[in-house]
Amino acid sequence: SARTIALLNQKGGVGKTTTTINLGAALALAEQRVLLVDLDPQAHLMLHLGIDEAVVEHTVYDLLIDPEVKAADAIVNARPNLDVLLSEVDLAGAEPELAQRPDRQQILKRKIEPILDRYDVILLDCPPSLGLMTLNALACAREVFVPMQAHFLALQGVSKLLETVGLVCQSVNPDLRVSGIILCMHEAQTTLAKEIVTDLEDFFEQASQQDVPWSQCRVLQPPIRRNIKLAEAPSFGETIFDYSPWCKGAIDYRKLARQLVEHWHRV
Amino acid sequence: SARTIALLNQKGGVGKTTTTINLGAALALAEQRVLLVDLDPQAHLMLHLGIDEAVVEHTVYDLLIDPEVKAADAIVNARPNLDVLLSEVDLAGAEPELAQRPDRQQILKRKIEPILDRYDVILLDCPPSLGLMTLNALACAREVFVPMQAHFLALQGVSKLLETVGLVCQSVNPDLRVSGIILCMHEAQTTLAKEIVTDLEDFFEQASQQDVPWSQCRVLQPPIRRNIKLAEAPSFGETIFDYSPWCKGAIDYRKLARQLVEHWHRV
Ligand SMILES: Nc1ncnc2c1ncn2[C@@H]1O[C@H](COP(=O)(O)OP(=O)(O)OP(=O)(O)O)[C@@H](O)[C@H]1O
Ligand SMILES: Nc1ncnc2c1ncn2[C@@H]1O[C@H](COP(=O)(O)OP(=O)(O)OP(=O)(O)O)[C@@H](O)[C@H]1O
Ligand SMILES: [Mg+2]
Ligand SMILES: [Mg+2]
Repeated sequence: SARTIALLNQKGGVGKTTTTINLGAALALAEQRVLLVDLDPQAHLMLHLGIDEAVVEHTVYDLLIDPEVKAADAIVNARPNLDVLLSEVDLAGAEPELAQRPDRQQILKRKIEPILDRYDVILLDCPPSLGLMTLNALACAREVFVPMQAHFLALQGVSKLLETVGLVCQSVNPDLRVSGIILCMHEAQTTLAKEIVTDLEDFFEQASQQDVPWSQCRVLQPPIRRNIKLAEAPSFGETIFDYSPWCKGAIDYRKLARQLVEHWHRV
Repeated sequence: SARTIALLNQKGGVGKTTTTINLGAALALAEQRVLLVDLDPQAHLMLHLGIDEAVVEHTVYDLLIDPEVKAADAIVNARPNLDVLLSEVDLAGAEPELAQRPDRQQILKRKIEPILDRYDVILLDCPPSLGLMTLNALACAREVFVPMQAHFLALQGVSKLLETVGLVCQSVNPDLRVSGIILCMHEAQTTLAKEIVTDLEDFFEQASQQDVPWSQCRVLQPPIRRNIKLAEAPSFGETIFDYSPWCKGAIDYRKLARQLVEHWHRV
């Protein structure tokens, strides 16, 4: 059944959504059956894929709030091999509305469970926070990828993120692992990027000797280079493979997808 | 007394902090007496200016929570003409702790009032949210600058931001104005940037005929170009003027500061 991966970073604008869309699309092109789940009330997946609101009968909000709604009712097909569970502005109200429910961190897990066998990969696009939507993703996922920019202030947020994963691991999801850092908007030739990548690699080298959920975490290859095409594609409702299939952004996401599929076949 | 400006954008990673530091530093170098206020529990201003925690007796958290603490007790001098009110991780707890206080949106305004005459400019660095810290900034400020990147998804957030300013304007601060967009990490030669800037200018052209708090808003000049030096400087605890005073980032912030000072002298 599906490998379920949360794209997590409480910092905003680091590349979570761009990665969900384009890594997801690359995996779909590599014949993986892929589901993307939008857990952000900004609801960018719909815009980014050019999906007309009119075809969306149920969103992730309905799925979380309404016991009658099933995941199968909410799924929309976006591209060959690429399904999506969309969000809406009202999702911002989900956290207060669910505040009294004791099982509120596990609703997504429970609702996704019946459709796990339809997919090879499920990517959960998290909002820039460690709130209830992200906690639902962490209870539901088996793995966490952390998109981030190799900048100084970006490192500051990583320890807080890992601490949260650690807490979820201890309390509700003992199998949860942080398995990869995805470097986004990468400027490889800069001194800063090289130093930050070295810091990250040293950190995970040390962690490999400890009993922590990120002990097997590595910086995934290749980094995704800064490429204006990746920022342009959403304004046309297109993935990078629709918009500019041979630009640097497309090449990088395609390689990343291939590396992951090969890695998954080996393990 | 001081011109008080909130640097506002609920989207993360758009350049609020980088602008607070470097526009503030540029204004200080232009002989303005400047105060920077950190309203973000990420507490980046301290890191960015290389201030030792040991010299910080009181933070913005103490100022908001403890009736005994005055703004004058919390001020730290960072550079010539550049003072700062620092934050700390505990500020994340301020919103729940203040939830029961009826005046919770106006505490910063009340505490800043006695020191307004010490400064020409006060810049309020907001966190990436429209929560209580940002609302305190909006109650306290006279103007709002919106740092943003000229990207498609960035436009989506602007209307929500303006709606919030509108609400604060009607309820607690009728003099509040959104006076400027600061384009950050700008790649002027790209089609995307040109289109987004055109969209923004058209939008504010229309708004100039309406009775809204952003009717006088314009895209400030110059845009701040993408420049890795701006991302490197914080890792040394330096402003761009300490780190690399003649790089593109320094030139752009210096020009922006000069444009603002000239504009302020004309009006
Ligand atoms: N490799 C890249 N090159 C150029 N621009 C990029 C790249 N990756 C992302 N972007 C742009 O950077 C901005 C932020 O990216 P994105 O929306 O994916 O981040 P996010 O982490 O999902 O943000 P949020 O926290 O708000 O959900 C977007 O305008 C996007 O188009
Ligand atoms: N003009 C620029 N060129 C290159 N890098 C930049 C530029 N402006 C900002 N950065 C970098 O982009 C990242 C985000 O910037 P910054 O921290 O100022 O955003 P922010 O809006 O304050 O983020 P947050 O919402 O998390 O508070 C930082 O790593 C910063 O160093
Ligand atoms: Mg996103
Ligand atoms: Mg900031």
